[in-house]
Amino acid sequence: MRRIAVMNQKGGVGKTTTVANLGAALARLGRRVVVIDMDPQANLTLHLGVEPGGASGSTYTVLTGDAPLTGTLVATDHENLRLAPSHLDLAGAELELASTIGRETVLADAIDVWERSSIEAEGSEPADYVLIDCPPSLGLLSVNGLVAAREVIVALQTEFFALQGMTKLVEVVDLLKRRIQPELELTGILPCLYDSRLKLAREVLAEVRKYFPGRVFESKIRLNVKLAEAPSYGCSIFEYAAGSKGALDYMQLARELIGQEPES
Amino acid sequence: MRRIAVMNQKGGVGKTTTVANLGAALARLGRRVVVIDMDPQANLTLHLGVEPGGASGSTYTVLTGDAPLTGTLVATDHENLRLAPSHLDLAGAELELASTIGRETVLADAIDVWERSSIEAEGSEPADYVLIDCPPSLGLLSVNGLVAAREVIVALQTEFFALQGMTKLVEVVDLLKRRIQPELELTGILPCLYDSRLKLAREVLAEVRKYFPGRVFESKIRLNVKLAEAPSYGCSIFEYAAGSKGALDYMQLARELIGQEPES
Ligand SMILES: Nc1ncnc2c1ncn2[C@@H]1O[C@H](COP(=O)(O)OP(=O)(O)OP(=O)(O)O)[C@@H](O)[C@H]1O
Ligand SMILES: Nc1ncnc2c1ncn2[C@@H]1O[C@H](COP(=O)(O)OP(=O)(O)OP(=O)(O)O)[C@@H](O)[C@H]1O
Ligand SMILES: [Mg+2]
Ligand SMILES: [Mg+2]
Repeated sequence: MRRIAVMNQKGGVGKTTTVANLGAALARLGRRVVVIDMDPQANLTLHLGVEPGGASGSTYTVLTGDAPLTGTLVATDHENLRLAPSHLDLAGAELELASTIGRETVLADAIDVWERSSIEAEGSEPADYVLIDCPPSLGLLSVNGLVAAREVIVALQTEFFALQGMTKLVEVVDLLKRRIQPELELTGILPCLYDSRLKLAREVLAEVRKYFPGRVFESKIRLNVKLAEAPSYGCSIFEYAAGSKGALDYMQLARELIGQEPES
Repeated sequence: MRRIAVMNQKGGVGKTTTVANLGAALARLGRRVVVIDMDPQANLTLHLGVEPGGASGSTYTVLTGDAPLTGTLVATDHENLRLAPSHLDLAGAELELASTIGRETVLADAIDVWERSSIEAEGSEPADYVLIDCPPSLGLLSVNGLVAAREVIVALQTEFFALQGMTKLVEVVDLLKRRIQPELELTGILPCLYDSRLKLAREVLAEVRKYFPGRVFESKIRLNVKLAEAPSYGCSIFEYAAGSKGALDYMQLARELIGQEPES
């Protein structure tokens, strides 16, 4: 079971759009996918057409220890794709967790319990991919997302501020790897909202490739208004505009990720 | 002295770009402006060409009570425009402040002391406009920014997720007004990154005007790549591309704000 956090403390760079559509693409390719919404704004939950804060619990109840992860997973309209929805109360979780022992590993522990109990009860892992959507900060919610993951995809808008934040982000990932989660690896940097007509975008992409050689995905997610329209219909890009650039780009990214899977 | 927080918990909607360029526009129109960077990512500080975490202190030292606001203000290349720079340590301030008495009003108190001591020492207010750039969250840093302000400008990207967050944002502003800062008013909602060619943008703008009648600025900030290029040169849009749509739009916004000033 691959566990991947999609991260960037810079806001509005394509994190939620990536988790929703990469998740849907992997699900269409037959992988069993669970996406986890760690953002109090519940954008991922809304994107997939689920009402935040429903009866069955949320990532908030997982973090407070009130419910196991299994109890919070809801089906989406997409086959093979389940969601651990967010809840507005999640905004208070950072302060509530502040004095908890092992506050950085609460989500990781919940995923471990879920995985272990599935293997014991059914003899198999509960999913092939777990994708975690992080809020735009380096607070406890994002740290929980990173520590629960084994891999990180950095969503990167190809603009100045987003590039500036990269150094700090890589520092934080290295620190968490050294101190808490030795298996954590930067799987790749994903150019998002990419408009090749803009000199700024081409220059930033060239800079990132120079500073992080070999760590930038071949796939790029091009700027495509269909990706911004799909969330208002509560569905992924594949249901909303299957032939669009956005659908092609996220499907290509899914194939690139699958290509990295160890030979089973 | 007008105190205005530029706010939106949704990330990447144009908050920093607005504080930097609106501040520069007001300064060019002869107003004495101070901009305050409350984001640990220090994007506003970088935008104005200042190195974050310099010797003279930062918003972090103001929040921890180690330095008065006056000691942290630095000049920028723009006449009439001073900055209270950010510092990476600001990321830890939310947890550090968590158990402080009156944790929501630390910045407000610092601004009050600065204003009062200027009136006593020089017989006049220290500035005409104070603009506060908030990080993309509803945590203590943003709350301090809102409580320190008397007015709020909501930067709004005209897309689905940004629109969704508006209800929560207005709730928080109302709550702070009732409980802590009775003078807090929503001055206006500012359409940012606006591309009138996109149906999504036109529809979202129409929705916002319907739900918040009379509270949307006449001025709109159009999508303009020059606004995204200027930060990498450490200057406002007026030094980088004075004839651009971005420069025209922020100058128009500054005039609209000045037009709201009570007859002096
Ligand atoms: N490739 C794309 N083309 C066009 N629009 C996009 C694309 N990717 C994302 N968007 C839109 O851009 C905005 C920002 O994307 P998104 O919300 O996914 O970013 P985020 O990093 O999750 O933001 P936050 O930091 O607030 O969580 C959204 O309105 C989204 O619909
Ligand atoms: N009107 C505009 N036209 C084109 N690009 C813009 C415009 N306004 C902002 N940008 C660019 O869009 C990105 C997001 O803007 P900005 O960083 O100001 O938003 P923010 O709300 O401050 O983000 P955060 O939530 O991360 O603090 C930046 O790369 C910025 O340069
Ligand atoms: Mg998001
Ligand atoms: Mg900003």
